[in-house]
Amino acid sequence: LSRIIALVNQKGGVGKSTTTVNLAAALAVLGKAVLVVDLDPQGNTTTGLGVDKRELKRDVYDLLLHHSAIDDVVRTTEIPGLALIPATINLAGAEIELVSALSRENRLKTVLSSVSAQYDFTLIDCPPSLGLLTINALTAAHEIIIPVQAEYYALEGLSQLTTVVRRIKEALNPPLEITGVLVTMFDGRTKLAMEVLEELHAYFPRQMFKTQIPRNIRLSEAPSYGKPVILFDVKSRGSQAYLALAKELLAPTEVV
Amino acid sequence: LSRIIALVNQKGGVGKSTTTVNLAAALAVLGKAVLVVDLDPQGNTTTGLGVDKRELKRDVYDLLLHHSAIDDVVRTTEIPGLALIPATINLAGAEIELVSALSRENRLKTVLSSVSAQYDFTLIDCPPSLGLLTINALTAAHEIIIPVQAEYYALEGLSQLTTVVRRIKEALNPPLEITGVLVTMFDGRTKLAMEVLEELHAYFPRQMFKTQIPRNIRLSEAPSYGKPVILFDVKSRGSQAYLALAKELLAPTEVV
Ligand SMILES: Nc1ncnc2c1ncn2[C@@H]1O[C@H](COP(=O)(O)OP(=O)(O)OP(=O)(O)O)[C@@H](O)[C@H]1O
Ligand SMILES: Nc1ncnc2c1ncn2[C@@H]1O[C@H](COP(=O)(O)OP(=O)(O)OP(=O)(O)O)[C@@H](O)[C@H]1O
Ligand SMILES: [Mg+2]
Ligand SMILES: [Mg+2]
Repeated sequence: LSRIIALVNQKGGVGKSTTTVNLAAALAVLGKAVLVVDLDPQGNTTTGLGVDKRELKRDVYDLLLHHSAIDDVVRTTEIPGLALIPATINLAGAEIELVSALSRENRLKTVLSSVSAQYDFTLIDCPPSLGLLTINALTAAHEIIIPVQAEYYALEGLSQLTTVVRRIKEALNPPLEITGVLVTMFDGRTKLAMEVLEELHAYFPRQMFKTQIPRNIRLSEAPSYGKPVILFDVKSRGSQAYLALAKELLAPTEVV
Repeated sequence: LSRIIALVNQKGGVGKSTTTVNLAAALAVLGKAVLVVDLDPQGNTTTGLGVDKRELKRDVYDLLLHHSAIDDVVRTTEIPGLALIPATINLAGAEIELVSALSRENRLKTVLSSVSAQYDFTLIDCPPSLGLLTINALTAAHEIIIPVQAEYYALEGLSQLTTVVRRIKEALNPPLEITGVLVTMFDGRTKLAMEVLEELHAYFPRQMFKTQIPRNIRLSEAPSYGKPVILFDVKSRGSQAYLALAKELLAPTEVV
């Protein structure tokens, strides 16, 4: 069964795109067929996977609003087994255009229904908001990963996020589950980080990933080479952490 | 003349809220009367200024969509001379509601026109998107400050941002100018940071603030006490940097 996972958090800069790019690459390196969908008009995931946005004639915007053929949009990447539905600046107008579109929440779900069976995993990178693009991702996905920084402001938005998830699950997508909460850019030496970590465990007692992603400069350098960190510096702490996360995702879920 | 400044960048987590809170506090400490508007449904600026969102009956949402009286919404803060128009979760629905509202881009401008003359500065904290809330801020403001991290992904969205600013300036708000680009969470020891800094100076030759905000743990600890860093730890590098930024903003602009 193909697993469709949305990377969601309306808090900005928490590592949604970094996690999408590097988890996808780690899963591909472990032999899985992976499709990545970039649903953020900034297109950081598209760039992080080495695709030049200026060369693209079509992107995910055309799939959501103009019923383009998916084969005209999906692209292969440098990583064997990893395909991408890219985003360009065209996507910036989609939120407003979707407001009055028919079946506006289900557009992505319909697009993916014709293609996701060919992949073991589909990862969807979301913009930092809870608008119609993220709602499309939550309606299309079976699972959610919530990247979160161990910072005070990060805690504030979590109840908004879990409320929206519950509403989507009730109204549009009953199988939707939070598979895990992933702590990113973690620096365990600070008191603040340890305090926030404790709060996160209290708020999500059964959904915290064991793997934590440390702050690692190689993770922020890799995008400037258009490569996931695994291809850029496999020995780095960033690479090792994302490989561990991929293995944790592949392991059968333990009975709690 | 009252200066209305929007803190804008659709890239998430770059320090928009941290800059709004701490620049506002620094200006107030230097004797200016300051109004802060929180236009982000996450409400981080509201929390960062010590206001408990659960106690609020009204917020900026009521001003934008229900024509509430501004005196029912504006609150004083612990800092003398600093007032706040707060945001709560109610604001989350505003983007979609505004799409079909009359004069949807000018709502905030109208609200502020009746009150901004009482303040030397009005700072507007924006969400990480270029949707109708940010467009309201860009239509109401005379000036823009763009907080940006010295990271590769941060460069990608800048051309989208300057395009939107140019369009708003032409269609809705001719006096709008980019007063400055502020580098945040800066760590000059990394090669990546220095390379990105060079790119930023090339892209914004006359608009880079001389002041750079260093990465400083006290800046991320202060929000958990509901205080700007100046009230939390005035000797910290974070406090000193925001005081320097406030002074740079107050100095008459040099002729380049
Ligand atoms: N573990 C890490 N160590 C160091 N830097 C990191 C790490 N994870 C992400 N970064 C850097 O932090 C910044 C924010 O990460 P990223 O852009 O992936 O977050 P995001 O949640 O996708 O942001 P947005 O909300 O704008 O979409 C980027 O510049 C990225 O390179
Ligand atoms: N100079 C700094 N040093 C250390 N930490 C910082 C600094 N500036 C901001 N932070 C922390 O980084 C995180 C992101 O900052 P902040 O929330 O202000 O960004 P933002 O642009 O407002 O985010 P969003 O896009 O979600 O609105 C916060 O946890 C904040 O405490
Ligand atoms: Mg992103
Ligand atoms: Mg913010």
